[in-house]
Amino acid sequence: RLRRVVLERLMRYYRWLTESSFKKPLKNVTSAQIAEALDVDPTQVRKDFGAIGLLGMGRVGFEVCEVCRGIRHVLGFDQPYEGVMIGAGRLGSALAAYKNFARYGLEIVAVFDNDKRKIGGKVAGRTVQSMRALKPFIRRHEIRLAILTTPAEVSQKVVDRLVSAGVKAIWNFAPVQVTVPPDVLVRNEHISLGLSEIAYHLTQLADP
Amino acid sequence: RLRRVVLERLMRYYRWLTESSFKKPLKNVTSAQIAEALDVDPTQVRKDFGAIGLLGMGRVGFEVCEVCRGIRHVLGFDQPYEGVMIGAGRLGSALAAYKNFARYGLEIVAVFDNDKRKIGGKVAGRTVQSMRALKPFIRRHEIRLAILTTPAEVSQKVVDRLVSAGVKAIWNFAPVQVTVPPDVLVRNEHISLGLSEIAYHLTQLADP
Ligand SMILES: NC(=O)c1ccc[n+]([C@@H]2O[C@H](COP(=O)([O-])OP(=O)(O)OC[C@H]3O[C@@H](n4cnc5c(N)ncnc54)[C@H](O)[C@@H]3O)[C@@H](O)[C@H]2O)c1
Ligand SMILES: NC(=O)c1ccc[n+]([C@@H]2O[C@H](COP(=O)([O-])OP(=O)(O)OC[C@H]3O[C@@H](n4cnc5c(N)ncnc54)[C@H](O)[C@@H]3O)[C@@H](O)[C@H]2O)c1
Repeated sequence: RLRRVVLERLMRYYRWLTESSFKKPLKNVTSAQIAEALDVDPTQVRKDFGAIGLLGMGRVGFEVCEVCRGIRHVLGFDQPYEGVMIGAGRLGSALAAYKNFARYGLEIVAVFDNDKRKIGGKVAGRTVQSMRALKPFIRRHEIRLAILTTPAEVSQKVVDRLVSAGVKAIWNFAPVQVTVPPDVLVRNEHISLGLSEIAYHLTQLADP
Repeated sequence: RLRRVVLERLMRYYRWLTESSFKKPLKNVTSAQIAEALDVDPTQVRKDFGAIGLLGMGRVGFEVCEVCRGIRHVLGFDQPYEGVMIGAGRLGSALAAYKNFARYGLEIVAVFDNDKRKIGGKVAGRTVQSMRALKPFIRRHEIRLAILTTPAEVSQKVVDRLVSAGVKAIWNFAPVQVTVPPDVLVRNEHISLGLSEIAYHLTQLADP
């Protein structure tokens, strides 16, 4: 099993290869090029590629398509998976509408909320369903992933319902630690990592 | 100047120290403890702490409060800074309302949009202003940071306006690469890193 730090590095290599605008499309790439662009150790890049069975071609480096296919396969992006959104609020709506998730295999197939004013309304083309419909939906469609965008104070209760319904992975955007049984993955997502770079940059401007 | 990878590691140490729920509050922490919790090399942890002037106390490790204060100071979280939100849509509203940003020094002081139906309305307690008010506002309040949550296709135009108004850092949530002069920082934020761990976990469940 690959560790989280490795998975995140593979994701960053993948994003750099697929989302950067290169002057002309890259056919081959060396570990040195990737290392320099992403500020990682070239030895680390080669180890990570080796860990997923990618062999370089000596001085030429690695073939970009092969690297992308390899990473997509190992990370599981090439096998589409469905998720449900819990919380049809501002963040939940933005995420449900975000087109980019499809590149990583994710399709958000339903949105749930407990606010009567929202149930029955449309979010990202989906009709918002009541929380009463959650467990039957998860069971019927064998949903293994739920995305949590509920207020902090209700999140643990919602997680308990998700776990009892059979969800195996929770992408948690609520700013609270939730507890789950050992076979359930919780990925906490804090949209604040960027502030480390931004605040530091502003500090350097003010006081170089 | 500290490199981005270092800034991000410092942020992760800081978050782990301040957001984890420990059985009893930590007074001291060793590089080994941090290394194990975050899956980094303990030598790396000590190097990073050394780089920001934190000295350990031998076997006892580092004093948690001192580490937190040190990281807050280096990253610039202890000096409040203001930002403007461009795009009062779903994501912009969610971010403008997010209470956690204050811990990192950020205050979102105004929200701008070009949709007449939104201008004059309330988002996170702020009145949405017209894009015509953007440049005068930025100049009057000496705003150095803008957060971009506009549709991809208009983002470069909006960035050009922000740069000409004097903004020095752009936190870009639009899924598009934008170009800026060398003295302006662009931090691209993709809320998709977590899918590397989630999709992999689901793959392992299906095919261990
Ligand atoms: N991780 C991040 O970086 C980040 C960024 C912004 C917001 N957030 C967090 O995301 C969450 C949502 O933020 P928002 O601005 O979209 O808030 P919001 O109030 O607009 O949305 C929350 C939604 O959850 C629904 N809800 C409440 N209790 C529920 C329950 N028991 N079952 C189902 N639905 C329920 C509400 O009716 C509402 O529609 C908050 O916890 C917020 O702190 C996190
Ligand atoms: N980075 C991520 O992980 C992530 C996640 C979700 C959404 N997004 C992106 O964030 C952006 C916003 O998403 P959303 O769901 O909030 O969309 P939205 O349509 O709800 O909001 C966009 C807002 O921008 C405004 N706008 C359009 N043109 C403008 C202009 N020229 N000047 C000022 N304002 C303008 C619109 O009126 C609208 O209010 C999109 O680009 C989306 O792809 C990114």
